[in-house]
Amino acid sequence: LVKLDGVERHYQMGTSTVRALDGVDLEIRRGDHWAIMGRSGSGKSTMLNLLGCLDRPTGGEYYLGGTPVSTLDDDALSEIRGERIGFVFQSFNLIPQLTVLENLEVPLFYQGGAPAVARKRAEELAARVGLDDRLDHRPPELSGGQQQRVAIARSLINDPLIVLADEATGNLDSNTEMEILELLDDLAKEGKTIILVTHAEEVAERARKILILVDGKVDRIIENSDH
Amino acid sequence: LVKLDGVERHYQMGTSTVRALDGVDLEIRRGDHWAIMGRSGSGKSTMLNLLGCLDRPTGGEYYLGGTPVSTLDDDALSEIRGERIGFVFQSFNLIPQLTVLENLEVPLFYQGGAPAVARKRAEELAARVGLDDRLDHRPPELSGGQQQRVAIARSLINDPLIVLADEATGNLDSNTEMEILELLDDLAKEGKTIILVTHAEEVAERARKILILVDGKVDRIIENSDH
Ligand SMILES: Nc1ncnc2c1ncn2[C@@H]1O[C@H](COP(=O)(O)OP(=O)(O)OP(=O)(O)O)[C@@H](O)[C@H]1O
Ligand SMILES: Nc1ncnc2c1ncn2[C@@H]1O[C@H](COP(=O)(O)OP(=O)(O)OP(=O)(O)O)[C@@H](O)[C@H]1O
Ligand SMILES: [Mg+2]
Ligand SMILES: [Mg+2]
Repeated sequence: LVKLDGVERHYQMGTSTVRALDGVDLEIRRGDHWAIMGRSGSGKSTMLNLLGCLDRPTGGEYYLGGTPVSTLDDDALSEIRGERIGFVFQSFNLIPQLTVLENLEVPLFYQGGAPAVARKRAEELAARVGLDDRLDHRPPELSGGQQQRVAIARSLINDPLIVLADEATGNLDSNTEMEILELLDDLAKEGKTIILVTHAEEVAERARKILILVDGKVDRIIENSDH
Repeated sequence: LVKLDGVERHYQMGTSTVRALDGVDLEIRRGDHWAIMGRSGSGKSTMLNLLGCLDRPTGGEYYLGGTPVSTLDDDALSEIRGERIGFVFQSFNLIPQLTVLENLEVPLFYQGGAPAVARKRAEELAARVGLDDRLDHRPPELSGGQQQRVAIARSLINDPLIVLADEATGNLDSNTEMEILELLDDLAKEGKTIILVTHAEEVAERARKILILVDGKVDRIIENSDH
């Protein structure tokens, strides 16, 4: 489903170069459940942004379903993101002027959904992440963990094939985190491809494969044998 | 040092009232090291904002060093915050247009610090949180955990009496988190008062007292006996 071939993502900072990703080879199959771990600054969010078509490599090639992403223009990438990929950002990226319900419906309107259908789906997902009593609140009126759960629900609203989540439970107490992890496990059982960046052992141990990033390179891949 | 007496923080949402804090009694002594835990939405950030004089109760009274905060005007509160309190926000609140170094220096300029002294102190704290190679980066050019560490360093720049940190290690791998926790332990040994909101066991177990919030009320206080 996804292939990274010698992928690099460099930033030019004056005379020095930051090598956020520095030559990554990786294959991810349909229905896989991965955790990506590594030190702060090791390149995890950079890798997830590339996988989610939010960014392009500065070197190497990224294949999505066999197609090299470098041959796709920005409109095509935007369409793939809207229909196939659900993304939970490390900093949530909610729209502060819209309510929880409106934040959830926005991606459905972009896909041409009927308002009544969109509203119903938004209410169902809000309930699934425990926010049915916060539908009229706006992001500044929510706790950090509530905002994070809106971001999670929003990533699922278009029923994506691939769910990419960047530290999706860092602001949640262990009980709430467990509910979210069980939700993600259910999605994995439905056949979705799940890729979670995480610092937390309890999140990584539920994945089938764990990728360890060190200084922008794949250091090793651990197979979780109890799956 | 700090006393909460029947403290309430209510929000009026149309016809319903959100009781973020719903009657909190608490005494915190100088040099204490507390962890505040509780479900997502239970009122932890609300409590920390009140303790940090960033917000005022809607009911009850908050005493800081014996003075009821309700008798202090906004300028007086602002001065206390600037000189005595270091605050790490759950969402960092860095200034995106300024570099790491400039973000760290800003609070020192408000306190009338000389530029050369301010720059030296900013460099020292950046090094202490492992960011001495990111001084010229701006927040959008940093990883999540790097931004969090800038926020931590900034909270310490004025050598505050009280350090209030809201989920200060949620975006850090366990090694980097350990460095930050050791830094906070050092500050506790220096006699600073440390109050950490956290979801993480490994953070809470280093505190001397753990407060558990449930639905805006103190449910129980646990004394960590191995201190
Ligand atoms: N401006 C506001 N208007 C209305 N309700 C609010 C507002 N700010 C916070 N709340 C509500 O107050 C409650 C407590 O919020 P708070 O941010 O203190 O929670 P928290 O314990 O820090 O949660 P988390 O662990 O998710 O960060 C939440 O249910 C939240 O929805
Ligand atoms: N726009 C940019 N310009 C320059 N350097 C950048 C930029 N964005 C990221 N970086 C650098 O690239 C490196 C990797 O960043 P990335 O956000 O992928 O780390 P991460 O593994 O997600 O870290 P964390 O666990 O702290 O979130 C970091 O050292 C960061 O400073
Ligand atoms: Mg990151
Ligand atoms: Mg909070």
